[in-house]
Amino acid sequence: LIDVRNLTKVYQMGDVEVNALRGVTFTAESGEFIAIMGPSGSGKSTMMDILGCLAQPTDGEYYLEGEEVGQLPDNRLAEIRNRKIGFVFQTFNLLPRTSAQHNVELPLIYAGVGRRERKRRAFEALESVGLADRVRHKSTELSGGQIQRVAIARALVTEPSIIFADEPTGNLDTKSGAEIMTIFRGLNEKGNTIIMVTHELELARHARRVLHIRDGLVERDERRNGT
Amino acid sequence: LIDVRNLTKVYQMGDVEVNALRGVTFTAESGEFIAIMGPSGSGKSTMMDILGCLAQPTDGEYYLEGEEVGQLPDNRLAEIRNRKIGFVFQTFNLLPRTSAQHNVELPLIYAGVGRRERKRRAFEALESVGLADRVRHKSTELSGGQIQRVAIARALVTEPSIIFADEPTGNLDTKSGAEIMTIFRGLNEKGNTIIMVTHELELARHARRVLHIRDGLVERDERRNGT
Ligand SMILES: Nc1ncnc2c1ncn2[C@@H]1O[C@H](COP(=O)(O)OP(=O)(O)OP(=O)(O)O)[C@@H](O)[C@H]1O
Ligand SMILES: Nc1ncnc2c1ncn2[C@@H]1O[C@H](COP(=O)(O)OP(=O)(O)OP(=O)(O)O)[C@@H](O)[C@H]1O
Ligand SMILES: [Mg+2]
Ligand SMILES: [Mg+2]
Repeated sequence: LIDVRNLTKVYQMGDVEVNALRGVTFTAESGEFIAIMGPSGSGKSTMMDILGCLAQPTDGEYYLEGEEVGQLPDNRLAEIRNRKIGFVFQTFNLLPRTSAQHNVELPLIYAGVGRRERKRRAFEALESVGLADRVRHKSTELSGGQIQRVAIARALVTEPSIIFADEPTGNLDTKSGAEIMTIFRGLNEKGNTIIMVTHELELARHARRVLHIRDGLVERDERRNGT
Repeated sequence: LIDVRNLTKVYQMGDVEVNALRGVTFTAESGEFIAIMGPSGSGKSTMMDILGCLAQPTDGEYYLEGEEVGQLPDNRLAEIRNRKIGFVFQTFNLLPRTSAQHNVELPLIYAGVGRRERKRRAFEALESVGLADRVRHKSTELSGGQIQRVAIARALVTEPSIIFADEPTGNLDTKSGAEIMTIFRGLNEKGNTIIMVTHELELARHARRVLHIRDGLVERDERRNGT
């Protein structure tokens, strides 16, 4: 499903170069549940953005279902982002002055889903993360953990086959975090692929594989048996 | 130091009322280290905003060092916010198109500190959270955990006697989170007061007292001996 080779990302800042990724190489099969861990600033979000087709590497190749993403035309990329991939951002990235309901409907609007169906699906996605009574609140009227859950609902509403979640429970109490993991495990059991950055060892246990990132490189690829 | 009585906060949304706080009452002595825990949406940030003099309650009283905060004139409130209190926001609230250095200098600019001294102090604050090599980066050029650490540095740079930290390690790996707790413990040993919202039991252990919040009320006030 995913085949990355020598992924490199360099940020140029005047005369200084920041080497965010220094040659990341690994493959992932469809239906895997992979946790990504590593120190703050080690390149996890940078890698996730490239895998989620939201950013381009400076060097290296990324094959998604056999297609080299760097060579794809823009409309094909947009289609993949909207239909195949669900992305939960580390900094949420909701439209601030817009209700939770509308934020979660947005991907369905892009996918051309009719008004009645998208209202229903957005509501159900919010209900699944415990926010049925917050659908009309704007981001400024929600708690930190509620904003995070709206971001999760938005990533799931198009029923994507690949879910990239960047620190999806960083602002959630233990119980809410466990509820999100239950949703992810259920989706994985149905055959969806989950790639999740987390800094909590407890949550990484749900994954059958952990990629340890340090200084822009895969330091260790840990595969585990059973759960 | 802190004496709150029947703190109430109601958000009016059209014909619906959200009772974020339903009568919170407790006291805290100078030099305490208190953790605040509770489910997502239970009112923790709302309470922190009131304690940090950033929001007004709908009802109830808040005495800070004997003064009833609701009765204070604006300039006195601004002075307290700038000199006495350091606040780490759950959603960071940095100026986005501004460097880490400048973001951390901002409270010192308000405090009237001279240019050379504030440059030095802002740099030292960033260095203490491991960001000496990121001082010129803007928020958009920093990782999630780095943004969080800039927010922490900004809260500490005025050397406040009371630190309110709302989920200060939600985006940090275990090691970076432990480094922040070491800073907080050091400040507490010097006599500063720390009030920290966290959802991680492991971190709440650093506190000698845990206020458990549920549905806008203090459900339990847990005091512990030793560490
Ligand atoms: N401006 C607002 N208008 C309406 N409701 C609001 C507003 N701000 C917050 N709320 C609601 O008040 C409740 C308490 O919010 P608060 O941010 O204090 O929760 P919290 O305990 O910090 O949660 P979390 O752990 O998710 O950060 C939430 O249910 C939220 O939806
Ligand atoms: N636009 C940019 N310009 C310059 N440097 C950048 C930019 N974006 C990110 N960086 C740097 O690249 C490095 C990797 O960032 P990244 O966001 O991938 O880290 P991360 O592993 O997700 O960290 P965290 O756990 O804190 O979220 C960081 O050191 C960061 O400062
Ligand atoms: Mg990140
Ligand atoms: Mg909060």
